[in-house]
Amino acid sequence: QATIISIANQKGGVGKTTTAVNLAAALAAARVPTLLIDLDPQGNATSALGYEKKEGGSILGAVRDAEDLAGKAIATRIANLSLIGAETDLASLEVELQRKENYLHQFKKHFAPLAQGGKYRAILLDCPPSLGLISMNALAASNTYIVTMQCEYLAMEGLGQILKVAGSLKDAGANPDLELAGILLTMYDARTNLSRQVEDEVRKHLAGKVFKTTIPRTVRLAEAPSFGRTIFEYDPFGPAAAAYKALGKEVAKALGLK
Amino acid sequence: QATIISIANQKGGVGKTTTAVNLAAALAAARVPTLLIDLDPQGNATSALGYEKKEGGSILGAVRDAEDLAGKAIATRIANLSLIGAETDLASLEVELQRKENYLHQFKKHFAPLAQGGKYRAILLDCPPSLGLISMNALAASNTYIVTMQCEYLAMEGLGQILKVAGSLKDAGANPDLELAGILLTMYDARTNLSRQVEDEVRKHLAGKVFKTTIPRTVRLAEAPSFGRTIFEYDPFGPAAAAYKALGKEVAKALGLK
Ligand SMILES: Nc1ncnc2c1ncn2[C@@H]1O[C@H](COP(=O)(O)OP(=O)(O)OP(=O)(O)O)[C@@H](O)[C@H]1O
Ligand SMILES: Nc1ncnc2c1ncn2[C@@H]1O[C@H](COP(=O)(O)OP(=O)(O)OP(=O)(O)O)[C@@H](O)[C@H]1O
Ligand SMILES: [Mg+2]
Ligand SMILES: [Mg+2]
Repeated sequence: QATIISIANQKGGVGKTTTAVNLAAALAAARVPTLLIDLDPQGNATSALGYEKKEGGSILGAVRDAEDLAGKAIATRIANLSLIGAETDLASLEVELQRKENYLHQFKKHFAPLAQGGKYRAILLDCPPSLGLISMNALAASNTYIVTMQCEYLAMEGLGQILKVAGSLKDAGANPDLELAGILLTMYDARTNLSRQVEDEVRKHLAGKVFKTTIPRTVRLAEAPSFGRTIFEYDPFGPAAAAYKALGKEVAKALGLK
Repeated sequence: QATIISIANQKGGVGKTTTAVNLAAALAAARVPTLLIDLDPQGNATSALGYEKKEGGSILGAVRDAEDLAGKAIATRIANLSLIGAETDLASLEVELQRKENYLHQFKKHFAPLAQGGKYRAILLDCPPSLGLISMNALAASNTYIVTMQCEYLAMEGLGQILKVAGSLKDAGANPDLELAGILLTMYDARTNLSRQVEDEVRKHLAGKVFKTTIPRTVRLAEAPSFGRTIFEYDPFGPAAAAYKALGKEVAKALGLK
């Protein structure tokens, strides 16, 4: 049975895609069979891994026309890592979900055969920067979720909202099993007081819910997607690869993936 | 007659809010009577200016219950700058818009008295990181729009999408007058090749559509919102204040606001 993990936060540009791609690669490197699903119409996870958007290659056909989702997974060049990428038309996914009877549990329905098929041990979902039906469906279908938060003030402000919304999905019975895996602090810049202050604040208020691993701000992480490479391929001996490797270990241990 | 300017981009974290707040402040300082409207349920523009979300204080009541929008504008501590802020419930704005007959022109209807009332010369709209009904309504109600783009690869990828969507609103007749004011390059880090490469690429492909002014990456812009201050109040003699002042001049000249 695979563990389904949403990477979510309605705040934009906080490292959701960068984390989805590099955490998936870290788990795969630790020999955890992993599937990454790009749920963002922008398709950043797809291109950051070096793959093209392909018509009919995304989750859209499964939701709209009940196509088989498992068949859309492609094996990537990275051992133990498969991808269900985006397509240009993915922008209409939100509208397709609205049309469905049981609009909150569409992803859950389509993910079930993937989760129970025995092929994957972890399924990561890269969510768009909003709390619309795509992210709600992702959270409703997940066992657990990671909130990435850049170490800046405006990102800290939005933290309460995503935790509240996920909590209400759980309490309302839409997904009683949903648990927070943790808050990941990203783009931590040790040279600035701001990062330290935000880190202190978050660790104080949400003690125990914040991953020990923090991801440093490094231009290597912003460069890697332009080559379609993970950080392990692009800058394997740098601080970002070390951080995502450590995160992989921390997540695998916390979720019993190894 | 006020010029309505959307600050839009579905890519998250590219400096939309930072630009909406500081460009509004720059125009106000140049004695252009300016109204800033926070259309993002996150309410970052409201808090970055130092104001609280107030129940009934946002555009939601106008769309949902046909309340008077002009009355919700508050005069800020900054001369020539007024604000219609966010409220917690603003998250339901997207659903309220879906319910309306003429769902693309709700903002246009409510903005008309503000634009024609003679009080404002410029109305800036801070949009959320998506191309849902909120951003579409904003673009459909605008004379012009600014796309902020952080100087990084993933942000460059999404540029085509926002330009295409705005172009299709114009061509489909939803807003025949909609013109691109320009692309604003933000978070430009002169120490990295990435920023230079992205700038070169964008200025080459979209010659003439990119503002001369570029906003440098500086932690001061990330710190200012935690004090609820514009960059002019927080770091008046730094490079970011100079850049946003120059942008204000460039925008005022391009749009004939002075
Ligand atoms: N630790 C880091 N250091 C430096 N740059 C980073 C880091 N993490 C991510 N980036 C860069 O910051 C930008 C935003 O990151 P990313 O796109 O992963 O965020 P996101 O939350 O997925 O954004 P969106 O809300 O648009 O989906 C990207 O250009 C990315 O390459
Ligand atoms: N030029 C800059 N230099 C450094 N930090 C910046 C700069 N511009 C914005 N920031 C910071 O980067 C983060 C993202 O900026 P901002 O919130 O304005 O982007 P946005 O596009 O409005 O995000 P969203 O998509 O969530 O609405 C914020 O923490 C902001 O303070
Ligand atoms: Mg993303
Ligand atoms: Mg914003």
